[in-house]
Amino acid sequence: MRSIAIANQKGGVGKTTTSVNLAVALSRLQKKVCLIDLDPQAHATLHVGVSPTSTPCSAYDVLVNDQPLAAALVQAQENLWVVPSHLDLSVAEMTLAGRPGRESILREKLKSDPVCSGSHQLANTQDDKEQSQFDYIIIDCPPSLGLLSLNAMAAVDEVLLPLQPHFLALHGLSKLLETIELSAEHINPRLRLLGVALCLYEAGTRLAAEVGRDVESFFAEAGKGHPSWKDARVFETKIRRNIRLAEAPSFGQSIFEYANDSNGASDYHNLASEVDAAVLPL
Amino acid sequence: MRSIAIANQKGGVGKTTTSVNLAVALSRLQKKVCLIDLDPQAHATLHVGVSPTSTPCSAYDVLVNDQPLAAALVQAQENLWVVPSHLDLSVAEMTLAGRPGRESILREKLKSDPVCSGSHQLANTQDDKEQSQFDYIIIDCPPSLGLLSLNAMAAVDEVLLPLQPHFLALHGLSKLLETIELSAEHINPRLRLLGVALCLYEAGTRLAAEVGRDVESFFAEAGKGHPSWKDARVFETKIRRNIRLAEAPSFGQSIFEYANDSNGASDYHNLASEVDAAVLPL
Ligand SMILES: Nc1ncnc2c1ncn2[C@@H]1O[C@H](COP(=O)(O)OP(=O)(O)OP(=O)(O)O)[C@@H](O)[C@H]1O
Ligand SMILES: Nc1ncnc2c1ncn2[C@@H]1O[C@H](COP(=O)(O)OP(=O)(O)OP(=O)(O)O)[C@@H](O)[C@H]1O
Ligand SMILES: [Mg+2]
Ligand SMILES: [Mg+2]
Repeated sequence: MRSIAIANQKGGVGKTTTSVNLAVALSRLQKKVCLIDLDPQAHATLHVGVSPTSTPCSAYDVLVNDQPLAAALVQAQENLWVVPSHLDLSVAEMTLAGRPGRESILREKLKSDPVCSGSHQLANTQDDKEQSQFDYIIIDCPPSLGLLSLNAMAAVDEVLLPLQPHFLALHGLSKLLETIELSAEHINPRLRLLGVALCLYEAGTRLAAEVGRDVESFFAEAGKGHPSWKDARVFETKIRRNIRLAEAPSFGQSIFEYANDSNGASDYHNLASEVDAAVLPL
Repeated sequence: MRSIAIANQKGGVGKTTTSVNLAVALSRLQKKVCLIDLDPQAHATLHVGVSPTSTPCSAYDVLVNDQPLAAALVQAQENLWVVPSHLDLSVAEMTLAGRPGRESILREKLKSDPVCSGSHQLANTQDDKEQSQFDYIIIDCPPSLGLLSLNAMAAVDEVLLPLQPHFLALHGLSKLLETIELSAEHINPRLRLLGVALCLYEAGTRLAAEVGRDVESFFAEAGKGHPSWKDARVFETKIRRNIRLAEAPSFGQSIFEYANDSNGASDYHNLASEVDAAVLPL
């Protein structure tokens, strides 16, 4: 099983759009995917058509009220399950302040969950009693590096960093790499940056070309960097700006259900293939 | 003196771009402006050409280390002063957890500061000993509704809400209005939503037109809403998407220094005129 946190403290760079469309694209490659929404805005939850206020149990209950992960799982479509978010997550940081091991709550929940740890059958429909667990766990993070994002970093093996090729978005890269380093050293030695996905890419603008080049040369020369991110790559696939990607969430659909013939659908399909083929050196 | 928090928990909707370019536009209308950067990313600080790591005192010291506001003030250009941010602000929430009155620290600092409260001379240059104080305080907020944004809400009289006309950005509006209501009822009875500025506006897209109409009809019928936001307006000026606005921060310049003849410059000039002319009913 692979587990990937979609993280970047810069706001509005495409974290939710990437979490949802990557999760759905992988599920269409017949992978069983669990999407965990750790953002109190609950946008990934809405984007896959689940109402954050209608589910009895959410990511908040898993983190704060000691509920098992299985209690919060909702099937959104074939091969895709979601752990929905809840607005109360915005106070989780305060509620958990002072609780020892608060950064690793989600990791413990994943370890102790029969489905995530592989000892349980996951059925798509009543008749289909396949022997399987999740192939992928994808976690959508909020735009900060607080307790919720740290829980994601402690729980996964890989981080995927969506980056808008703008100056302000590039500026935060070093802070994020530092957080990955610190997480790898103190809370999760397995943690590695898988790669950077350029999102909201406006081909033809000088800014996108310049920032794209800056990021690529940074990682090409990163051989001397910290082990948690020196093997990271910039994905070949660039997610182009495409208004269909911004329209799809209002219908509670991924780009594949909403506009399967758009640039957005082909870009996220290609990114999913790249992610699925990517193997980090051990 | 007018004080305005630029707030929205949704990430990447144009808070920093609006804070900086509005502050500079007002300073060009010969208003004396103090821009306070409460976002740990320090993007507003960078955008006006101040290095967040080079100043001896920052917003973090004002909030956590009991420094007076005047100790952190840096003049960025004529008529514009900045209280720079610092990365440590990201832990301010944890550091201040449990401290009584932690939401009102910034308000107390503004009240006890001679310049902000009007009992002190503010000199643009050594020779120019004008009797004046700030005409405007503008506060850039991070993409969350935590302690930093609450400090801003407690300290100002008005909130300006930058909104990208996308579904995910519109979804968070009710949460932000609730936060303004609660702040007005519990920590700052003077607080009012001044208005919504549509940012990153892509004229010609159906999505922008639809979301723009939704927001306008929401506030047109808001007469029955809470007193803290029922008189809010949607500004006539729409800030159009314009790559120059995304290029300017990499030069540490506002849009007026970087590309004064661009759409971005005229949009922010027009927004500043509208803001300056706007008077909330008492
Ligand atoms: N490639 C794209 N083309 C056009 N619009 C996009 C694209 N990717 C994302 N968007 C839109 O841009 C906005 C920001 O994207 P998104 O919400 O996914 O970013 P985020 O990083 O998750 O934001 P936050 O920091 O608030 O969590 C959304 O309205 C989304 O619909
Ligand atoms: N009207 C515009 N046209 C083009 N680009 C813009 C415009 N407004 C902002 N941008 C760019 O879009 C990105 C997001 O804007 P900005 O950083 O101001 O949003 P924010 O709400 O402050 O983000 P955060 O939530 O991270 O604080 C930035 O890279 C900025 O340069
Ligand atoms: Mg998001
Ligand atoms: Mg900002």
